[in-house]
Amino acid sequence: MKIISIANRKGGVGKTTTTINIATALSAINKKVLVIDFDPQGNATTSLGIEKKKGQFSSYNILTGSCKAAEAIVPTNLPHFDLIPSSPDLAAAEIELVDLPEREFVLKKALKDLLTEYDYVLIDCPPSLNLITINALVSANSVIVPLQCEFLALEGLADLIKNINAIKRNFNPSLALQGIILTMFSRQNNLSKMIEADVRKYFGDKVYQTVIPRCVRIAEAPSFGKPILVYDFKSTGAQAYLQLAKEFLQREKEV
Amino acid sequence: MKIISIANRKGGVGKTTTTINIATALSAINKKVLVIDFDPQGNATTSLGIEKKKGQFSSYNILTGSCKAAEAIVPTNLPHFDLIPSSPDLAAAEIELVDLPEREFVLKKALKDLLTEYDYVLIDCPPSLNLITINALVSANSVIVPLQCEFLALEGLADLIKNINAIKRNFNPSLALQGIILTMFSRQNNLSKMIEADVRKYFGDKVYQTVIPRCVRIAEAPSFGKPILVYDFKSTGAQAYLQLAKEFLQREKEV
Ligand SMILES: Nc1ncnc2c1ncn2[C@@H]1O[C@H](COP(=O)(O)OP(=O)(O)OP(=O)(O)O)[C@@H](O)[C@H]1O
Ligand SMILES: Nc1ncnc2c1ncn2[C@@H]1O[C@H](COP(=O)(O)OP(=O)(O)OP(=O)(O)O)[C@@H](O)[C@H]1O
Ligand SMILES: [Mg+2]
Ligand SMILES: [Mg+2]
Repeated sequence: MKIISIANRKGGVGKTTTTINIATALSAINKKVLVIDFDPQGNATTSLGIEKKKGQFSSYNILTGSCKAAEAIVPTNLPHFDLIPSSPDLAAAEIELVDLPEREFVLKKALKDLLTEYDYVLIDCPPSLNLITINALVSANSVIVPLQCEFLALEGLADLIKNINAIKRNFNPSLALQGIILTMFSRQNNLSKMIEADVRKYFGDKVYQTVIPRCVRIAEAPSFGKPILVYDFKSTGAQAYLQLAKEFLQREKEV
Repeated sequence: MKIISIANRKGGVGKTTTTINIATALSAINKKVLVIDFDPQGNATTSLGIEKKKGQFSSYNILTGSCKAAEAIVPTNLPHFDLIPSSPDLAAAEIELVDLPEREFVLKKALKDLLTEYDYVLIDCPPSLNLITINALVSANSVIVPLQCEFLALEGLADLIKNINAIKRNFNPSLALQGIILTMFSRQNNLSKMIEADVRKYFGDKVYQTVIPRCVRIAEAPSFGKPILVYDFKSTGAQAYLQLAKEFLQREKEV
């Protein structure tokens, strides 16, 4: 079982979209996949068409120890694709974790009892580097960084990589940067091309060859509770995520 | 002096862009403006062309009490427009605030010694509802919510308004929702139009008439350290923010 966190402190760069579409592609080739929605916004939960019901266990309950990881799992509409939903309470988790001993390892310990079930566990992180995201990075074998092709997103990348390396040094020596994925790429403007050139210059083959174009169908899909691969398979967005999933598997073999 | 927080938990919706451009327009009509960069990413600081220097006081130092608010103020290149820069340390502020008595009021108290200096103080919030954002909302007279014209951003709006009302009830009875600003509006696609119709239906005249279009020049401006109003005054983005600033003043008179 491989645990992969999808993280970037910059907001709105395609973390959730990337998480659910890589997971969908993996499920389509018969891999057993679990997505953990670790964002109090619950965008991964909504984008998969799952309703957040009162009284249902969530990723919050796992962090506070009020349920086992397995108890919070719900099926999605897709084969061998399960979800641990988010809950608005997750916003309070940071404050509740702060005084715990080994507060960075709470999720890692909780996921131990899942070890035999899934091929891949993908964790969708919130736009921050708080204790929730730290727990996701400490639990992960590798981290994927979606990067919007814009200046402000690029500016934060060096700081993010520094933080990932700090977590690797202090808490999780086996954490690897699996790759950087360029998202919302607009062919019409020079900004995207400039950012792509910069990122490839500094990060070389850490950057996925596949680039995800800006595609409005991707932004429409969540309102139907479906990943783009299901909502509009022929769209440029879906085709790019399909290509990306192939490259993902390639990289996973090499790690 | 009016204190206005620009907040939305959803990431990448235009909080920073809106903060610096309203501030720029206000400075152009001789209002004294202070922007506080409350996001550890420091995007407002970068977008204004200010370098984050080691040893310089920042919004972090104000929260931890290691300097007075006035000591962290730096001038920008624009007349009567000052900034309290961010610092990466701000990411740790949440953990340092948690055990303080009256942890929600730290910023409010620190801003008391500024009371006579500025016409407007605008606080750029990070994409979360953590103690940093709560401090900004507790200190503010009103809050502006930039809303990207996409489904996932809309989904989080009701929860955000609920949280704003909870802060109003528990900590800051005078906090008002000054307005909701539609951002990154694409005329070519139906999604934006649908979202706009929905938001106006539920929130009526809380929604600014002025809509900010998606405009690549806006995304280019931060790499030059300039707000769009300075970088490319004739662009559709700049003209929309100029219009928005006029509506902002209108709403401020009515509050
Ligand atoms: N390639 C794309 N083209 C067009 N729209 C996209 C694309 N990828 C994502 N989107 C849309 O952009 C918005 C931001 O994407 P998403 O929510 O996946 O980012 P995020 O990094 O998870 O955001 P947050 O920081 O709030 O968690 C969403 O409305 C999504 O539907
Ligand atoms: N109207 C617009 N048209 C095109 N690009 C825009 C527009 N407004 C903002 N942008 C760009 O979109 C990205 C997100 O905007 P911005 O950083 O202001 O959002 P934010 O809500 O402050 O993000 P965060 O949640 O990370 O703080 C930036 O790269 C910015 O330059
Ligand atoms: Mg997300
Ligand atoms: Mg911002």
